[in-house]
Amino acid sequence: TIELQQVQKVYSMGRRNYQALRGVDLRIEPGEFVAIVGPSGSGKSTILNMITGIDRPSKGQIMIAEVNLNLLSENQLAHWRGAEVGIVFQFFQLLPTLTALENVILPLHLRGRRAKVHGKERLERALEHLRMVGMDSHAYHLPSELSGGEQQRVAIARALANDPPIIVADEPTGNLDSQTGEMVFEIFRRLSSEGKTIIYVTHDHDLAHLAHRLIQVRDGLIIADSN
Amino acid sequence: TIELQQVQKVYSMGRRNYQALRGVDLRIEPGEFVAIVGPSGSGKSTILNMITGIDRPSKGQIMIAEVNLNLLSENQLAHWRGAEVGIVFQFFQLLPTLTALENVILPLHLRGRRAKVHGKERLERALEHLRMVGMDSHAYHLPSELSGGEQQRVAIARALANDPPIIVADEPTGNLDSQTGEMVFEIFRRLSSEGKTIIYVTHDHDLAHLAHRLIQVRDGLIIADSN
Ligand SMILES: Nc1ncnc2c1ncn2[C@@H]1O[C@H](COP(=O)(O)OP(=O)(O)OP(=O)(O)O)[C@@H](O)[C@H]1O
Ligand SMILES: Nc1ncnc2c1ncn2[C@@H]1O[C@H](COP(=O)(O)OP(=O)(O)OP(=O)(O)O)[C@@H](O)[C@H]1O
Ligand SMILES: [Mg+2]
Ligand SMILES: [Mg+2]
Repeated sequence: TIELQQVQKVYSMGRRNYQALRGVDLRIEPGEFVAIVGPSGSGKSTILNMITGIDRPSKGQIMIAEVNLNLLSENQLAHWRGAEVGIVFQFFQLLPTLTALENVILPLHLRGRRAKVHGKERLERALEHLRMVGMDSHAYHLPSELSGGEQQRVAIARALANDPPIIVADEPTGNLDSQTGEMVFEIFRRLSSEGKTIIYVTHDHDLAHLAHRLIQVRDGLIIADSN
Repeated sequence: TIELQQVQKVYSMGRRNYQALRGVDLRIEPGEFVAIVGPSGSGKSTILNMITGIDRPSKGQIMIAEVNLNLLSENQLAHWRGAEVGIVFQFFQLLPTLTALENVILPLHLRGRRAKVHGKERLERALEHLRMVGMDSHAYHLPSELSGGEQQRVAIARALANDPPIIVADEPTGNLDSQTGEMVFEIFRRLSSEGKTIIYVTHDHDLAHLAHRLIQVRDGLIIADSN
């Protein structure tokens, strides 16, 4: 279970402050398929950064599977994330000097629930995930040698490589044509039916309605929740 | 008039080559409003890079308003672009150490058809363009202090700041909610009616049909053109 309690986030910008989240309460059960929508700048990515521990709240609690993220050090958070969460960032964050294949293998190397997996099996597993998103033909391209949508699909394969129980995706199809986008969502739907928790931000009306639950954000607050 | 004649683009990747464009012929008249669509990886951004001189073709000619881009040096291309073309890149390319306002002022400083404009008028013109895309409230944020869609809107304001005759936009609304996206397209529509040439790539079916002309790309070739 993911639980945010009265989460606030204030960014300090020199003398002034900018309040991105004004008090977010959110509870997501294991296996839920949740879409988050809202205008540009409303706080969606900030909420995802709270759930994944990429950023810390200014106030409020974040409990994930009984673990209080506020009490973890940066190092503990990185370990926790490596095993528990697969993240598709809004701007991919691929490592520029690694090929598509190496970017997907990396989480398998660092740790992951499959730390006992050996070199050859890691390679096969990474290739399988690239194949799943139609990118095995570009396995040896560097990120700079890929189109926008191709980079996005490599980022999706990387997030899934470790078979994490929670998948968090920030506009995972923003750079994809509708056919490729639907293929990605088919993967998410299948993972959700296998019991994984899927949380995604989207601006696409059709994709938002594929989720079982729709959360609407505006000006740093949740204003509607179809739960 | 923009004219591509048998344009090919081959990217060399160490020992192997990757052919992104296989022979593109395209003619766009002044004032046209053109959408380019196609699957992820089909060559859309590469075509835009040819039209804007950001990248050079491996074969073929590119003539824009009687100027042969192949014959211009890098320096001449940069000057030509500064005056003739406003570009909204797929991943924005904002300068990370400049604020939103400074990013929009920059093209006015470097040159531009309004090189005679003085400091105070430049500032006002840049603010006016930020206001146009709903970003004047974030004028003093750095790109890292903006959401994805906010960065995109700053990139749009920057492309328009110099009042160029040609505007080239690569998925300009990919990170925007549909309402904000429609506001952006309303600006493009108005500029097209004033005689500016607007060329944009989009994966959004509805936005693609707002253009007067729809060009479909697949595997590095134009396969349909509604002209
Ligand atoms: N520097 C490069 N080296 C090798 N291949 C490249 C390079 N840049 C692009 N490519 C390849 O060229 C093809 C066309 O890329 P392009 O960026 O034009 O696609 P696109 O249609 O814009 O796709 P998207 O909708 O995903 O942004 C892609 O398959 C990509 O892998
Ligand atoms: N480091 C920062 N410093 C100051 N303000 C910030 C910072 N990061 C984000 N913001 C502000 O917080 C607000 C929320 O940002 P967030 O990235 O969560 O929006 P979003 O809903 O994901 O928008 P989009 O759909 O455009 O990606 C924005 O108005 C943004 O300007
Ligand atoms: Mg965002
Ligand atoms: Mg592209």
